[in-house]
Amino acid sequence: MGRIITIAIPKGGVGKTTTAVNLAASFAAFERRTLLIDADPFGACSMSLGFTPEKTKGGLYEVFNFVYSMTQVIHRTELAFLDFVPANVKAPQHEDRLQRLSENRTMLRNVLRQLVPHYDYILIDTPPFLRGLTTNALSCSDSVLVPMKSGHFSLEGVDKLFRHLEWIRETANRTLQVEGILQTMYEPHLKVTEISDRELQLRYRKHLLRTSIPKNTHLTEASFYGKPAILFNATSRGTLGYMELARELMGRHAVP
Amino acid sequence: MGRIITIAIPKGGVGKTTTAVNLAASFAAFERRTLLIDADPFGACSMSLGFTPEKTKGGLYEVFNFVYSMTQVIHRTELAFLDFVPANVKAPQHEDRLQRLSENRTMLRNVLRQLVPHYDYILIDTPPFLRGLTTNALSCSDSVLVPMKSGHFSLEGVDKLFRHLEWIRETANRTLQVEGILQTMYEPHLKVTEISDRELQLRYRKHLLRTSIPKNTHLTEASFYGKPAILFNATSRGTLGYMELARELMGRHAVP
Ligand SMILES: Nc1ncnc2c1ncn2[C@@H]1O[C@H](COP(=O)(O)OP(=O)(O)OP(=O)(O)O)[C@@H](O)[C@H]1O
Ligand SMILES: Nc1ncnc2c1ncn2[C@@H]1O[C@H](COP(=O)(O)OP(=O)(O)OP(=O)(O)O)[C@@H](O)[C@H]1O
Ligand SMILES: [Mg+2]
Ligand SMILES: [Mg+2]
Repeated sequence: MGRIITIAIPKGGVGKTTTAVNLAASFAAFERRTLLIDADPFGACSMSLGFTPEKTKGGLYEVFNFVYSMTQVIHRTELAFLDFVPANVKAPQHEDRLQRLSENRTMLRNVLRQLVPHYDYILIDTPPFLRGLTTNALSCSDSVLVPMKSGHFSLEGVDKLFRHLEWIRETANRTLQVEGILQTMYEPHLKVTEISDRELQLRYRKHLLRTSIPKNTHLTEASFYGKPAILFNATSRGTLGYMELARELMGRHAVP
Repeated sequence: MGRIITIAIPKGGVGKTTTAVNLAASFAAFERRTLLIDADPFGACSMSLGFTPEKTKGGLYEVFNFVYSMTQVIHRTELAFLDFVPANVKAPQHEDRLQRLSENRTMLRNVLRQLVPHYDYILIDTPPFLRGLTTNALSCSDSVLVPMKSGHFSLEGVDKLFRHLEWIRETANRTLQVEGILQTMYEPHLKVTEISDRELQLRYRKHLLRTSIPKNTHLTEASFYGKPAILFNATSRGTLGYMELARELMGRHAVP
């Protein structure tokens, strides 16, 4: 059914990459054909899946430069149902170049078109700012998934994102939906969690996902070993959290 | 003595802003005349110090647009020895404009020149990417302070930053020093902490600061109340960590 979901929020370090990687792995574990695309020049998705430079035949960088087609940079992963397109930005000059090329807001839409029939889910990880690659991804997605961790800055990031979504809908993607707001690195019983929960209930209740991902060091540990959590520790609370998230989202996408 | 310190690493959410704000507050508590500059369009420093739009007379945005001088956008804070220049980027179009203006790498150097005699420390908070404002800040700083939290991505961020510093030294700022690498949100006894510690000792031993900031929820709580940690909870482990950091740095800057 080719549902394209962008993972985005213009705040750093709230679990965008961890969510993109582990949600993709969870969909794949449920035998949904899944493609993960790293649209963040930082390349953290590659690190999370063990894609060192030697294992990388090319990525989004080459595609945006018309050197390779998208099909040529699709990599198989250790999970049968998960494919991966790296960012493959190997130098600061390449990052500048990719940012400039992504000013063309239809770049990603054009190259994804042919892929959509081949996958049930296409997930796109993005950098912690809205312009360029993130706007590109949002412009061609069916929905956006918004991770956030408890705290004042995260809430401000959610606000900023939602204002940006209004502009995206007006100018590029009228039907862009919100998959939901996902609370990550969740630590119950803290005052900051209580304050954040209250704010989310007040202002974003209808978008708040039932699933929240607990703070769980195994999720960080897995990335040191270049494996998604499900292959590193199948029963950690972090792994189970993302499986739960996949179930919640698939439940809403079920064909009637 | 006007030491300009940029707080930077191209990885999100590792405590750049929390460090900029609370180190600045700690220097001020030690009666060093301190200026904090928010060079991140996100505006998290403003949030951390309680500077709502009504309390903001202008900021870096106006200065880069030649609407105000730096002196006109210096704000007093609740701490006698701490002044503050907000980013004051109020709209996405303003963010694009500020990024374009900051392609001129000497912008910040030019406007800081007159301020240097008036302060002992000038701290600059930056966004989680290297180009634009961060390069501007690094090009005119005496040193860079590099926060990181345990994890594979943070270590990669340190590597990326150090490569960028080489380029900065060659092209814009020959004498740029490394103030040090600061471990933040530190949680002893975790496997990921052990792996990160080992990697830092192996590759960055001479840059690793003695002080590390413990994971401490009061630091996040303080930002909800628009106060630096020292005014919110003077004895929390987070507050004491940043006072300790200020002592360690001042000890090295002591006039012989
Ligand atoms: N549920 C969790 N529990 C514990 N640690 C987590 C959890 N989720 C993510 N982390 C860790 O927090 C750090 C930041 O996460 P991540 O890099 O996924 O955030 P991000 O939003 O993609 O950051 P950036 O904005 O820099 O791209 C990583 O080291 C990651 O391993
Ligand atoms: N020592 C700590 N203990 C607990 N929480 C912390 C600590 N330091 C920072 N935090 C919290 O972690 C979150 C991220 O910190 P912060 O915003 O300072 O990072 P950053 O590097 O400036 O992020 P960005 O890259 O988005 O600018 C904030 O909510 C902050 O309150
Ligand atoms: Mg990321
Ligand atoms: Mg910040």
